[in-house]
Amino acid sequence: VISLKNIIKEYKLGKEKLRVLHGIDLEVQAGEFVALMGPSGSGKSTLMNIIGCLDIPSAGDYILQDQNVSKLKDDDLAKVRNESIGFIFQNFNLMPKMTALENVELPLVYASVPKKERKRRAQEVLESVGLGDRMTHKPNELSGGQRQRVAVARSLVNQPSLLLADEPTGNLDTTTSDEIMRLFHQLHEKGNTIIVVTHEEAIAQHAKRIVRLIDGRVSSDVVHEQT
Amino acid sequence: VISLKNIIKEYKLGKEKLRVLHGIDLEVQAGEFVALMGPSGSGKSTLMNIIGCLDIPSAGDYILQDQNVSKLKDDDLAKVRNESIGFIFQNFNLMPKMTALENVELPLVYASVPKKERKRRAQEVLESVGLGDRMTHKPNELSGGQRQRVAVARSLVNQPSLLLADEPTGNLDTTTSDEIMRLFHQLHEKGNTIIVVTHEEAIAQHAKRIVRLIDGRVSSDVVHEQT
Ligand SMILES: Nc1ncnc2c1ncn2[C@@H]1O[C@H](COP(=O)(O)OP(=O)(O)OP(=O)(O)O)[C@@H](O)[C@H]1O
Ligand SMILES: Nc1ncnc2c1ncn2[C@@H]1O[C@H](COP(=O)(O)OP(=O)(O)OP(=O)(O)O)[C@@H](O)[C@H]1O
Ligand SMILES: [Mg+2]
Ligand SMILES: [Mg+2]
Repeated sequence: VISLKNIIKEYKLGKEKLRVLHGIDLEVQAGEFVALMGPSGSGKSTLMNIIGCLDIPSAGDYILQDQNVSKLKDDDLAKVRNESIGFIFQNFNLMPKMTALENVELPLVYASVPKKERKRRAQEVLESVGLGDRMTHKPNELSGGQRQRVAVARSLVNQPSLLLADEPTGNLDTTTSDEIMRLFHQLHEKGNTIIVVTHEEAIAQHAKRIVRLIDGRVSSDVVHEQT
Repeated sequence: VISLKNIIKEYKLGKEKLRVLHGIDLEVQAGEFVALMGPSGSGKSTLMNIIGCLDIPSAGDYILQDQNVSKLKDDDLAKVRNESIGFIFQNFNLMPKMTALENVELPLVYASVPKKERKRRAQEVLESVGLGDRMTHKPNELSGGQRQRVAVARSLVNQPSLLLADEPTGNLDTTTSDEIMRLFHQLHEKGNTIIVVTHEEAIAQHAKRIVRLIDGRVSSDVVHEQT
């Protein structure tokens, strides 16, 4: 479902160019559960943003669900994103003036889901991440881990066929992390594809395959036996 | 150095009041290294903000370095904060328009350190967290873990007598986390006091004492043997 070929990403800094992805080749089949790991600054979030159609590579090809994404116009790109991709950002990116409930309803608004049903579905997924009693709080009235869980809930509410999770448990205790991973497994068991960036080996073990980046290159790509 | 007595914190939400700290009693001696743990939403950041003079309790007394902080005026409170407290926020709170270097220089600006020396000291601590080649980047030109390390560097540059670190390694791989903890130990060995909030038992083990919160109350407070 994902085919990245020789993906290069550079940033301009003044007169200089900083290359952060050095020709990434990566294929992910529909239904896979992949963990993406690597040191801080190695390019994981940059790669996730390209996969999630939030950023464009400087060079290389990205084929998503048989469409060459680099050839799509902005409107079509946004359509692909909203319909089939769920994204959990490393810094959450919640709407500060909306409540937790309104934040989680947002993908359903884009999908034109009727008001009553989207409220019910948003409430349901917020309860599944333990925030049933925090739905009316705005982000600045929530703890760090609660904001993270709102971001998780928002990504799951549309049951996306491709879930991209950038450090989804960094601010969570073990019990709460396990609950999040259980929701990921539920989504995966329905045939959906998951890519999770994590620094924690314990979280990576939930995936069937671990891709490691070092300095913007794939250093290893291993399918492992799950216990 | 820290004496909290019956600390209560409540928030107004519409007509209702939400109590998040239910009478915390806590004493920390000068030179201690304490880990603060507990489930997401249990009140750790709220307590840290009160300890760091960034927030005022709804009730109770807070004596810091023999001063009753609740009796201080804003100016004196700010003075205490800037002179003796280093704070690492859970969401970093970096100045978005400043470079990494300028962000780290900020506490030295408040301390009236001359320009040349503060640049030298800021560079030194940025190199110690592995960001020697990222000093001119602004926060939006840095990875999540790099921003976290700028926040760490900023908290250490003034060698504070009290370091308050709220989840300082949540976005970091193990190697980088270890480097951060080594810097904390260096500060601690000079006789300074450290309180670190963490979800990771491995990080908590660096401290000599672990205080656990559940639902805004201290559930346990244990000094442990270090290996
Ligand atoms: N401004 C606010 N208004 C209302 N409730 C708030 C506000 N700020 C925080 N809270 C609530 O206070 C409780 C404690 O928040 P706090 O940030 O201290 O938790 P925490 O232990 O740091 O959690 P985490 O591990 O997720 O960071 C949470 O349940 C949160 O919803
Ligand atoms: N806008 C930008 N301009 C210049 N450099 C950038 C920009 N955004 C990111 N970078 C650099 O790109 C590199 C990769 O960043 P990225 O966010 O992908 O890392 P990461 O692997 O997600 O790290 P972390 O684990 O710390 O989140 C970093 O070294 C960062 O400094
Ligand atoms: Mg990242
Ligand atoms: Mg917190």
